[in-house]
Amino acid sequence: MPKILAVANQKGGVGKTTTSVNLAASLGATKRRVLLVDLDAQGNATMGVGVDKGELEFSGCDVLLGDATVAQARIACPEYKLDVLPANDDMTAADVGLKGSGGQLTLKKALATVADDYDFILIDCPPSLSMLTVNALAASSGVLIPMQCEYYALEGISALVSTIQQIRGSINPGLQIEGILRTMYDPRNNLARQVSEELIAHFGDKVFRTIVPRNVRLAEAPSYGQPVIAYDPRSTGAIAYLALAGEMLGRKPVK
Amino acid sequence: MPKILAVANQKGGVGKTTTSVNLAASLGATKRRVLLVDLDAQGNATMGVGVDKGELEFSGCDVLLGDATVAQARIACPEYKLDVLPANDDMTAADVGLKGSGGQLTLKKALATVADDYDFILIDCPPSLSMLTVNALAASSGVLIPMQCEYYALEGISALVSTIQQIRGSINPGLQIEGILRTMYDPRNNLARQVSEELIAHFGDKVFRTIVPRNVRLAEAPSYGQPVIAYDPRSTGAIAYLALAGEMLGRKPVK
Ligand SMILES: Nc1ncnc2c1ncn2[C@@H]1O[C@H](COP(=O)(O)OP(=O)(O)OP(=O)(O)O)[C@@H](O)[C@H]1O
Ligand SMILES: Nc1ncnc2c1ncn2[C@@H]1O[C@H](COP(=O)(O)OP(=O)(O)OP(=O)(O)O)[C@@H](O)[C@H]1O
Ligand SMILES: [Mg+2]
Ligand SMILES: [Mg+2]
Repeated sequence: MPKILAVANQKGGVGKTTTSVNLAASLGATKRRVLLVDLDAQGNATMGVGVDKGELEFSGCDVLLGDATVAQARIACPEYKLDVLPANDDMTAADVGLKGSGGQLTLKKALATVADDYDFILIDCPPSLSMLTVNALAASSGVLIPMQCEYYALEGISALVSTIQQIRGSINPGLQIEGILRTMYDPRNNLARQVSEELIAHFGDKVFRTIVPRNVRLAEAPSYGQPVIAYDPRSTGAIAYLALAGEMLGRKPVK
Repeated sequence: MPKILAVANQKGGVGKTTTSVNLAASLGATKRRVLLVDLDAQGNATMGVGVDKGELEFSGCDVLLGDATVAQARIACPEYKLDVLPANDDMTAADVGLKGSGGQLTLKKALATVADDYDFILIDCPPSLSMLTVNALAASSGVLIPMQCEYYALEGISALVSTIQQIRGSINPGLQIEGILRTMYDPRNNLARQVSEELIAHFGDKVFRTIVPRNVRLAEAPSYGQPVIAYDPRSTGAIAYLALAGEMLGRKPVK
């Protein structure tokens, strides 16, 4: 069984896509078999690995609406050692289409058809607690929460935690918080240090030791359609995401 | 008739809330009568002006579902010279509830009941092109687009522009782009300069001359529940938003 992780936070711009793309590529570099699932109509994760979202034959939306299988829609990115289940604007239609009963388990069922092909599946979520994010939480064993160390992001985490608890109490009893990842971290910034201390006080070991610093190479890499370990492997951003992959692999599997 | 502006961009974390709160307070400082509408379930704009979203008697969701009027739900913030129509988690229910036919004009009708009380109404939108954002675009005469000068934000602007065109072609023929505001701008960053040049090439005069720099005081102010002109009036962030208010007031009214 692959480890399936939802990379989620309804606060916008906290580094969900950057984390999904770069952690996927870093895990791929450690010879794990990885599927990156783009569940956001913005299609940022798709573009971030060099796939043109305007030229898709099938997308994740087709899979969620039952018009294609994951095997048909996924695209191999051998240069980055991962496959991607791409997204485009159509994904908005999937959000509406899934509202019916039982729609919450659609992604989980679809990913089960390719479970034997992967060691990790990472799901990049949109910035909302919509039906798409619920699908991702229902399909996952863990939630990775990227978190900018600023007030609005900290303020929103309780809503996310209570959504996770609701999903655990209903459709996915095994759902855990895999970890909280501090992103775009600037140690010279008092606010960031204060928020970071609050996170550790509240969440303890659930806060990853790895911290991703603010590093412009992470913002530049997507304009070349490359994960940062391909774009600039010696950058602090690349090193941080490789360290995160190492930290995740080094953890004892949660029984 | 007040000038009603939707502050919108489906890309997350580009400074929609920071712009809504601080432009509203800056316009208030010029003795204009201002209503700040929080249309995001995160309730960030509500907290940003010091109103506890956990203690609301009525919220914007009640207004949209017809359970309260704007006059009942709005809260005066005299120290910041503005009123706020607050939001909390319930707003997610409004997004679902408005899906029915004719739901797109609900906010427009609600704001018309208080039109005589204000010179400006600013609507802080959530990071999605959902029914709530459609309501804001249907109710507004202009769209203010905060924009981080980075690849994913630039990449997403075409989807927003086409949504604006669709709304203009159907339910709101008068809808214009009020302007594109460059936020969190770091002039030392090549990527920011390149994206900024592309914006000016594409949008010309629609790009505000005022640029909001990255300034930590803007990120600190919300943790005190204050707009930045109250928290640190001499900061570069405060000066930028006062300049933006001036630039907007100085423009000839679009006939
Ligand atoms: N550590 C970092 N250093 C510098 N820039 C970063 C870093 N992480 C992300 N960025 C940039 O910040 C912006 C926001 O990141 P990203 O798009 O990954 O966030 P997101 O949570 O996926 O946003 P959304 O809510 O829109 O999905 C992007 O332009 C990205 O390139
Ligand atoms: N010019 C700036 N300088 C420094 N920090 C800023 C600036 N503008 C916004 N911020 C901070 O960046 C983060 C994102 O800004 P904000 O929350 O206003 O964006 P948003 O577009 O409203 O996000 P969302 O998509 O979640 O609604 C916040 O923590 C905010 O305090
Ligand atoms: Mg994203
Ligand atoms: Mg916001």
